[in-house]
Amino acid sequence: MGKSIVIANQKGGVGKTTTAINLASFLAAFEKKVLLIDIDPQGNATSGLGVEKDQIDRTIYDFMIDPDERINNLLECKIKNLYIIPSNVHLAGAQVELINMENREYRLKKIVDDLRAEFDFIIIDTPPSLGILTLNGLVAADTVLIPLQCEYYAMEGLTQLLNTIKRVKKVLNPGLELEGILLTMYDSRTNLSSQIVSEVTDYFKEKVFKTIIPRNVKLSESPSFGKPIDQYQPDSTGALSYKEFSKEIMKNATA
Amino acid sequence: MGKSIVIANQKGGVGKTTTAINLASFLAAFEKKVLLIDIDPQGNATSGLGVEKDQIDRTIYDFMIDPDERINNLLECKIKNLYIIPSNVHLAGAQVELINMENREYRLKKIVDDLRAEFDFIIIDTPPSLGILTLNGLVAADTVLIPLQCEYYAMEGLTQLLNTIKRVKKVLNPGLELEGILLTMYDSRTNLSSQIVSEVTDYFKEKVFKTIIPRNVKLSESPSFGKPIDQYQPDSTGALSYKEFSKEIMKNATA
Ligand SMILES: Nc1ncnc2c1ncn2[C@@H]1O[C@H](COP(=O)(O)OP(=O)(O)OP(=O)(O)O)[C@@H](O)[C@H]1O
Ligand SMILES: Nc1ncnc2c1ncn2[C@@H]1O[C@H](COP(=O)(O)OP(=O)(O)OP(=O)(O)O)[C@@H](O)[C@H]1O
Ligand SMILES: [Mg+2]
Ligand SMILES: [Mg+2]
Repeated sequence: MGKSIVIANQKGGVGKTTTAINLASFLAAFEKKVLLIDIDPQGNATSGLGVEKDQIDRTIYDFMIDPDERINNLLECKIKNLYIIPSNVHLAGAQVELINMENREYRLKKIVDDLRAEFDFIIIDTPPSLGILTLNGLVAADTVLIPLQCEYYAMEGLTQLLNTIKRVKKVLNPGLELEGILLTMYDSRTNLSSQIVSEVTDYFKEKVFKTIIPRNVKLSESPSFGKPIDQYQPDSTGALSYKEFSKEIMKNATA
Repeated sequence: MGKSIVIANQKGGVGKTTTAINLASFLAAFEKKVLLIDIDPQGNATSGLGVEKDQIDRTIYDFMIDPDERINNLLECKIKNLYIIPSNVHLAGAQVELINMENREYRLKKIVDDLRAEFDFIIIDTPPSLGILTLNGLVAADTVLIPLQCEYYAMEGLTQLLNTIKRVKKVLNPGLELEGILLTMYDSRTNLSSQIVSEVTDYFKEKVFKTIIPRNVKLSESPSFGKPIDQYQPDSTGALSYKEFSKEIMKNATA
């Protein structure tokens, strides 16, 4: 049975999509069968993997709004073992539509539960908010992975996010656990980065992944080529750190 | 009559709050009377100016939900000429509450119109989404300022944002104009940054501000001291670029 991991943080630009794409890609390279679900109306995970948004037949919007739509054609992106349910701007409309629907928080969970048996991992990328789309991700997931940028504002939102996770666990998804906190965009030249790292590791202890993702320009260049980092620059520090990180995720899954 | 400028971009982490705080602070230093309104539930503009969130009496949430609440005590932050209407996590609840209220898109506009006569500039910081809070910002504003990070994903969301602005102008706020596009986090060492700059300036021409904000660690350190950049490190490249930018804004306002 596949494990579903939602990547969430309402603070913007902390590396959610970059983590979703590169984790999914390295897991696929390690012969895991992986499904990436993009529930962000921006569709960055979709385009970051080179999927042309205007050539897509159906997106996660169609499957969430019409539960009878059978998901028979998952998109196989150009990477072996990696499949994607894409998103596009129509999903922005779903936020208002879903509010008045029945089982509005469980729409994604139904899709994920139908597909679990076919995959080793299901990775869900979310938008920078704690609205109905991210809520669907938190309800559909076994664990939540929190990318945390090594910056001051990123720390501020953490309490709000952890409180939301607790509330979801209590009411909507009792099985929800914290996969861990991944420190991202670490810049070894600044005091701020090392200050954040020591504060976070002191407070959250073993919940913080050992791997820290450095700031690396190759990571921000790779989406413009529609490729994950291991296909664009496999020897970059960005690629090597996400490779190490994916090993930690695999280890957690077998523990 | 004061000019109101909303700072918006649904892409996360592009420098909306950093621009709101530092533009407001330099305008105040140039003897303009400035009001900063924080409508992001994350409350980063509030804490970035050193306002203690748990000591605030009333936030923008109270004024938007209960239109009879008189705004008689604007918070004067420690900077001369600079006032703030703060935000905190209660505002996250407003997103659902506002959806079913009358005049839901005009709630902020009423507040801004009541205060315009007292200020030279009213600056509105928004969350990373195109939901009801950002919509209120677009309806309340004379112009919209778009910070654009010099990164690939930031370009992707621009079309969606410009379409939303067009729709708001057509239906809810016919006077809404584009203040301009501000390129942020420019890193002169990377090809990606210069590629983005040339693409954006070719396409948007005079709508792009001449000032480009460089990536500068002092800008990300200053919120941890609760100070805008001109109070924290006035000689940094970050401070000098926001100073130049504020001059462009003042020039536009008198044109
Ligand atoms: N480790 C890194 N080093 C350098 N650049 C990075 C790194 N991680 C992400 N980036 C870049 O930083 C920007 C923000 O990252 P990303 O879009 O993945 O964040 P996000 O949390 O998904 O944003 P949003 O909140 O808008 O969904 C992107 O342009 C990305 O390419
Ligand atoms: N020019 C810059 N150089 C270096 N760091 C910057 C710069 N501008 C902003 N930052 C930092 O980058 C991060 C993102 O900026 P900021 O929070 O202002 O963006 P935002 O668009 O308001 O984010 P959100 O979408 O979450 O509201 C912050 O940690 C900030 O301190
Ligand atoms: Mg993203
Ligand atoms: Mg912000």
